[in-house]
Amino acid sequence: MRVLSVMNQKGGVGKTTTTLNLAHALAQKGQRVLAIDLDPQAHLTAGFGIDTRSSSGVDEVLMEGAAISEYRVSVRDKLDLLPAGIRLGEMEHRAEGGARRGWLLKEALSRVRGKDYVLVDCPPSSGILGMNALLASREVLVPVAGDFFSLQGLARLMNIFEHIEGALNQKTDKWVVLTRFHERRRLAREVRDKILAYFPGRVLRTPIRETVSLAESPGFGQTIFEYQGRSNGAEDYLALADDLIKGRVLK
Amino acid sequence: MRVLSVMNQKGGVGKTTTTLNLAHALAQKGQRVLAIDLDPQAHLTAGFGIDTRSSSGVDEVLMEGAAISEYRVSVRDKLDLLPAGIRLGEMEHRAEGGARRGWLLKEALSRVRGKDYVLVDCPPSSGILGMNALLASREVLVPVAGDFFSLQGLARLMNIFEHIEGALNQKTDKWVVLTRFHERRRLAREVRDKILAYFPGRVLRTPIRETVSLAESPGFGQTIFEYQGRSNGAEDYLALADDLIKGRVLK
Ligand SMILES: Nc1ncnc2c1ncn2[C@@H]1O[C@H](COP(=O)(O)OP(=O)(O)OP(=O)(O)O)[C@@H](O)[C@H]1O
Ligand SMILES: Nc1ncnc2c1ncn2[C@@H]1O[C@H](COP(=O)(O)OP(=O)(O)OP(=O)(O)O)[C@@H](O)[C@H]1O
Ligand SMILES: [Mg+2]
Ligand SMILES: [Mg+2]
Repeated sequence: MRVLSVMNQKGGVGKTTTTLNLAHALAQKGQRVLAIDLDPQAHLTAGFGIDTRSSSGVDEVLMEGAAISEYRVSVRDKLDLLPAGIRLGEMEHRAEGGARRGWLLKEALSRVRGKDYVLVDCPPSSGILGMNALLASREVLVPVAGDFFSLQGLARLMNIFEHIEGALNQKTDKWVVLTRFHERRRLAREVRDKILAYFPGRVLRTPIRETVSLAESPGFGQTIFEYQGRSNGAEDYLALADDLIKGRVLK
Repeated sequence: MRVLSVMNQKGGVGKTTTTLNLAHALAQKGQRVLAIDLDPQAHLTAGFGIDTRSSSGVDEVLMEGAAISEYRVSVRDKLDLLPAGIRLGEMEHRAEGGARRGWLLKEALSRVRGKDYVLVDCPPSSGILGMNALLASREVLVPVAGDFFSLQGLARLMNIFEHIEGALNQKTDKWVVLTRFHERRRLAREVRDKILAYFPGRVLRTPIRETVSLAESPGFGQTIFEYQGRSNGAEDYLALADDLIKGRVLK
């Protein structure tokens, strides 16, 4: 079972869009997938078409010790979702519980069976939720958009990883996904080249191109495959799923 | 002195890009401006060309009670910046201090003189830093990008405001700024129309168009006015500054 956190404390780089569509792409390729919405804003949950005003999910798992099997919902063929849940925001504001609060997700995932991939959508911050994701994951997927602030965010994130992995003596495999990629922008190509220079062998091969249908589909509670199965977005995320399965990277 | 927080817990909607360029636009129009970087990621600070690896700023103000005048730097004519400071991330992780921790920025701003506008760039989350911004501000500027998740973020933010304002019996004036606006996308126009329906009289008149130079300028430590003074980005932010000064909204 591969457990991957989709993580970048920079906002709006496509963490949720990537989790939503990559999860469905993997399921369409026959992988058994569990997607987890770890963002109190519950955008992944909404993207799948689940009503966020009344749902319970990973909030009950982290705060009440519930089993994941109790709250996950089957959202597509071979694809389950553990929704964020309306109480998840409370988790970030609580201070009690001490050091073991960072291990709650890992503990809960240790009881999950019958899954090939677990994808965790993370919020744009580095608080207790991001910590739970990182400690529970053996791999991290870092979406990076093609601009300067994204690049800054990547550098800072790598610092945070070194810090935490050093402290806990735990190593995670990192993959970078180029997102919101404007093929004709010089800035996008410069950012990609910089990332390749710093992370050789870690950039997944397929960049996700900027395509409006990727921004439209969540508004209908659909993944790109239901909304516009022949679009660039669908093509790119299907290829990205292959890259992840086979470890295909840019040279 | 108008104190405005640039706020939206949704990531990547242009909070920093707006604070950077609107602050400079107002200063170019003769207003005396103080910009405050309240995001531990320090992107506003970097956008102005300040070295973020060694700076101190609002971190010292909030955590050590320092005066703003001690750490603000003059970055452009009529424009001061209070940098984030390298310790600002610690603020979000501390739990001591109780309820008065939300009022620290307001207290510090009460000692500021000789400014017409204070713009506070907020992080993409709703923790103690966002609370300080909201309690210190009489007005809020909410950048909203033209897509579904942005719209969700706006609805959620409005809920948070009602909650806090109700609890504290304090009202703030709200302005919406349409950002990253793709004029030809139906999705962008639909989002704009929805916002207008829910917030009549609150949407500032000039949408900020998606223009690559706005994404490029921070990489050079420049605002759009230094980087490409004749671009759409420069034109839009100059017009937005006028909208804000005169209260010009979409009908
Ligand atoms: N490849 C793409 N093409 C077009 N639009 C995209 C693409 N990827 C993401 N978007 C849009 O950009 C916005 C930001 O993406 P998304 O919400 O997935 O980022 P995020 O990193 O999860 O943001 P946050 O930090 O707020 O959680 C969304 O409205 C999304 O629909
Ligand atoms: N109008 C625009 N045209 C082109 N690019 C833009 C525009 N506005 C913002 N961007 C780019 O989009 C990215 C996100 O913008 P920005 O960092 O200002 O958003 P933010 O809301 O401050 O993000 P965060 O939530 O991470 O603080 C940046 O790389 C920025 O350069
Ligand atoms: Mg997200
Ligand atoms: Mg920002």
